[in-house]
Amino acid sequence: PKDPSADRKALAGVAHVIAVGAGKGGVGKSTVAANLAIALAQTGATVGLMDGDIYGPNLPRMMGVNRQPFTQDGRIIPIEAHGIRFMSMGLLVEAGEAVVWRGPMLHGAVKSFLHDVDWSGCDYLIVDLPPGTGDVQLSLIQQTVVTGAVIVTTPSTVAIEDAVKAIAMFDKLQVPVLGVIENMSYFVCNNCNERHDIFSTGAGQDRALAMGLPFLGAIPLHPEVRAGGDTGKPVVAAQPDSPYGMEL
Amino acid sequence: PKDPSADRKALAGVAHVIAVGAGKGGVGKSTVAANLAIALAQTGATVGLMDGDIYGPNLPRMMGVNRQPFTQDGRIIPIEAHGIRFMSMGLLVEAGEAVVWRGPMLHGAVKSFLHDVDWSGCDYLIVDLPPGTGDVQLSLIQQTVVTGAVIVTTPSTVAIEDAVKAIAMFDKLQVPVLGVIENMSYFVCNNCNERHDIFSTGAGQDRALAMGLPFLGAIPLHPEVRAGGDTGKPVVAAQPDSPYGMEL
Ligand SMILES: Nc1ncnc2c1ncn2[C@@H]1O[C@H](COP(=O)(O)OP(=O)(O)O)[C@@H](O)[C@H]1O
Ligand SMILES: Nc1ncnc2c1ncn2[C@@H]1O[C@H](COP(=O)(O)OP(=O)(O)O)[C@@H](O)[C@H]1O
Ligand SMILES: [Zn+2]
Repeated sequence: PKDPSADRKALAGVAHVIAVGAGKGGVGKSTVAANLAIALAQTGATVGLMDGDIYGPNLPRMMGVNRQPFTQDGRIIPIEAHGIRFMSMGLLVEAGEAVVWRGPMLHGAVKSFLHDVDWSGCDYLIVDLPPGTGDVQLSLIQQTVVTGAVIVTTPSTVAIEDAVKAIAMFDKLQVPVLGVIENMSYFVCNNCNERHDIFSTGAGQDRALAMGLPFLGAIPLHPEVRAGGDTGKPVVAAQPDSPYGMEL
Repeated sequence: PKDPSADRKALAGVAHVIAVGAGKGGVGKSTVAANLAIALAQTGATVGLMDGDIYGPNLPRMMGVNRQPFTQDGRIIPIEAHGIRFMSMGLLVEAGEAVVWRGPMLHGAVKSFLHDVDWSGCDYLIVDLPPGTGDVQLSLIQQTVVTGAVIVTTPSTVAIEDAVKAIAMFDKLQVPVLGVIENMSYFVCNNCNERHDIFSTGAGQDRALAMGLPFLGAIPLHPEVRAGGDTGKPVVAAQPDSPYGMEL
């Protein structure tokens, strides 16, 4: 069959496109993608963050942004926040409005976010992928050259199994997997210091190593991480020296 | 415009189709759907459970089932487990195999699961929906009469916002919302009894009531609920008298 990566063209003006995926929803992809983008920018790089979750764009709230982007010379100018450039479907629809679209519309949105938004000058464009292995993933990988993918999982068996499927998809479509991040790894009671493995623990690291993939770290379950996401202050920006801020 | 519910036909031999949705992934839809189906069967009803998550079918593991269904007279016979009938994409593909499909293939799978599987005689068919408001949701609602939808959310703001979008979709497509369940509502340390609102707390109830929807209950975050899902022993079947078993 045809080489799946034969006719992909790199995105003009962008050095590296990094996808953040998981397979399963609710494991912390958006939280990791936002914090990763801001942490990269803190090292001096020019960074863009694209929200690939067309149905459930949570990044506008996590980034504390809810204004519409401007258009200049026919191109959309991404919003600047926390030192990075940002674009999301959530900036284009009213809060509470459902985007009830079938697959081909998703394809159109991804194409537009990649080619109609002005990402020029970015060293990194981080793309937060939705759950699953469908239209958005396929369209992203067919429309541009993805340098690599970061996989986020919790230690629960069902999350690991969905992460393995996401890895199988990237392998099939010839996108290198850069490594695995385990999130919600454990919870420490701040009253008595007891450690609780609510979603189990360590399974992400074991599985990554068994698959020959780099393990990029474990992030504890902490109420401040959720609060940062709900109030638009990602912990890497708001509490960089905290244990969870450092891990992220 | 045309009445969206004009030409829907009820599923032959099934009294009620109940959708379990959320908008956001990872909030506990599959866990609630499996336990709800088993709890309904314990009251004497004949119950079917259909896994609508084609990309990430977690129900086979949660139900402890991994054998392929038989076909008889051209119809698929659902698998019997924990006193209910069950069908999932996960029973048709190898573990770890990614289903990398675009929208139209999802539509085909939903049509087949509804019309080619023998659900006749079911008082209730519970359908576990995937995250989002896309092809699977549209195909289910267009292919049959859905009696009502149950919405699952965690108390975090981003999960609530996605649940509101799912409710807006059901309203737009004229499917009544039966109520809202808040999951992962709080965590109690078993060492010192301190209560932790990791994903916040009570927001699901407030929002449901504000929207005039029944609040169906709050389920605590508990390691046994996750363990039940990872080992194929849903807590309603394995530990019915536990606090989380009773809530479910
Ligand atoms: N380490 C963590 N500790 C506590 N809450 C977290 C953590 N990581 C993510 N969350 C919360 O969990 C929920 C799901 O995270 P999100 O980033 O939206 O996941 P996804 O993008 O995979 O759906 C959000 O409410 C978020 O604030
Ligand atoms: N109340 C709970 N306490 C602890 N873990 C839970 C609870 N509800 C769900 N889980 C776990 O959270 C993860 C996500 O649940 P799941 O039912 O797969 O969500 P969804 O279907 O919305 O993606 C699973 O690992 C599951 O075992
Ligand atoms: Zn404690």
